[in-house]
Amino acid sequence: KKQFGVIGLGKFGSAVARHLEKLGYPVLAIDKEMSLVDEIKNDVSFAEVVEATDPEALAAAGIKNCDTVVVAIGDVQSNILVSLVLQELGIKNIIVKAGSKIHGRVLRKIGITDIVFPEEDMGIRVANKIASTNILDYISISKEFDLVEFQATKNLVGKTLKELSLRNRYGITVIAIKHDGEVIVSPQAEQKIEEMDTLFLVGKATDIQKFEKEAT
Amino acid sequence: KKQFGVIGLGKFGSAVARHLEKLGYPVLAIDKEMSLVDEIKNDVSFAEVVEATDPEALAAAGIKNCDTVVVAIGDVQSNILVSLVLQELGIKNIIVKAGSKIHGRVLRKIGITDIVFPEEDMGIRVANKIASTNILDYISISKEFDLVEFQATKNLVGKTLKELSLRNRYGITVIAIKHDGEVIVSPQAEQKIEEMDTLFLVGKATDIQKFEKEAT
Ligand SMILES: Nc1ncnc2c1ncn2[C@@H]1O[C@H](COP(=O)(O)OP(=O)(O)OP(=O)(O)O)[C@@H](O)[C@H]1O
Ligand SMILES: Nc1ncnc2c1ncn2[C@@H]1O[C@H](COP(=O)(O)OP(=O)(O)OP(=O)(O)O)[C@@H](O)[C@H]1O
Repeated sequence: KKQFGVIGLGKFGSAVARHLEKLGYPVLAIDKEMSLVDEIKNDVSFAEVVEATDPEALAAAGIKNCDTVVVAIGDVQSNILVSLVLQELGIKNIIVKAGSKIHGRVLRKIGITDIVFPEEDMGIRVANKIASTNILDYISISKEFDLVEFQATKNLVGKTLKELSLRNRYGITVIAIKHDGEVIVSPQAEQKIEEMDTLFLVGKATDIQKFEKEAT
Repeated sequence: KKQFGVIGLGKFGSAVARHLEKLGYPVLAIDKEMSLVDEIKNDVSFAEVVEATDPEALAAAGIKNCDTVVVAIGDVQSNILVSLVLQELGIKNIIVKAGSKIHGRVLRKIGITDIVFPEEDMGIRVANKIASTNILDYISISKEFDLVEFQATKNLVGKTLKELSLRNRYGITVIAIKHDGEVIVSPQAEQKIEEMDTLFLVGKATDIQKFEKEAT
């Protein structure tokens, strides 16, 4: 069974560690702070206090048993050093949390390809969500398209999906409708939109914005 | 035009502030640290150094012009105090970043309903992503269903969506297929799965897990 390492037990790192265990995978959780290691040790398979910039200490802690290691350290310098050390130790998959685009560029320069920007991505998601009264949630699912949870406006109520014809008019697909608290995935063309319904829409950001303007 | 306030210019707060401006909304960005306010002032409409636990200082900075204020402070105590102060100043929409579930519970107790957990949500997303070799991305879009970007396995290649019949067998909907770098939203039933294709699947977490087990 695959084993995972998580270095850095801040909010992000400890969430990764705990959820991997929840999915049934053994995790080696590491931090230089004993209090954080103590806090997590009942929730993970292995928890060690380690100065992760030290390759020998990492090896002694068993990092080489991990197929994948997540570097969840906030301090940019330590984050980059630890990533380098893991590469030199031959760790196959290294996933690194970056705090800024420039931090990400430095990581890419040293050969790290799996980079995550949790706060930045969530910041953009929250901004998209609060900017529009009708957009309840906004998720970027790939470079090409976004998924939007859209509160039905007056102009939409009473019309069927067929009548709205969002695909032809905007290139947007309604992948689900939430009606009366129940989510209907892949709704039928005859589905009529009711007041308080939520539409889950998939499309390009520009098409979604255009639709949202014209629907309000 | 709606105006937004962002208090706390860490990675999350500054991402919210910058993206709102990018969407065309004026932002009042606040932090007690002058260096962070200086760093952002060219990217936002208003940037002020303010001790946000002080209601008079906040009012003097113009917080009452904001329809919505995002509290992006990490320190739990300050975060809760600032949220309280904003309520007392009569701010209509308050969105607060919480660092843990218990922090979230305290916020709910004082009447804050819009709470975000950026690091925790992203931690879970990354954990889901790395736990499975075939799952390239995993997004929770609502309490009921998740969206998964799934790398086609050998067993799927050469079959059409109609033959796979994922909806009948697992209650999963294929909302898009990425083929040769191109994303096809709402693919036809005759769409044949090729090697290297990625399927975007929507369904309940348990159904997705069941499908993933049987597809590999
Ligand atoms: N060299 C190191 N070896 C081991 N652990 C380290 C090292 N440097 C930093 N850490 C740990 O990484 C953890 C996360 O770092 P930090 O809290 O700075 O990041 P953060 O971005 O604020 O975290 P989050 O947003 O996930 O809460 C800290 O608990 C810290 O002790
Ligand atoms: N009372 C306050 N008034 C104004 N700003 C404050 C106050 N308390 C904290 N801040 C600011 O909030 C910002 C974010 O807080 P902090 O860096 O602790 O959070 P964080 O969770 O690590 O942030 P992120 O993960 O978004 O980078 C800091 O820049 C800090 O100066």
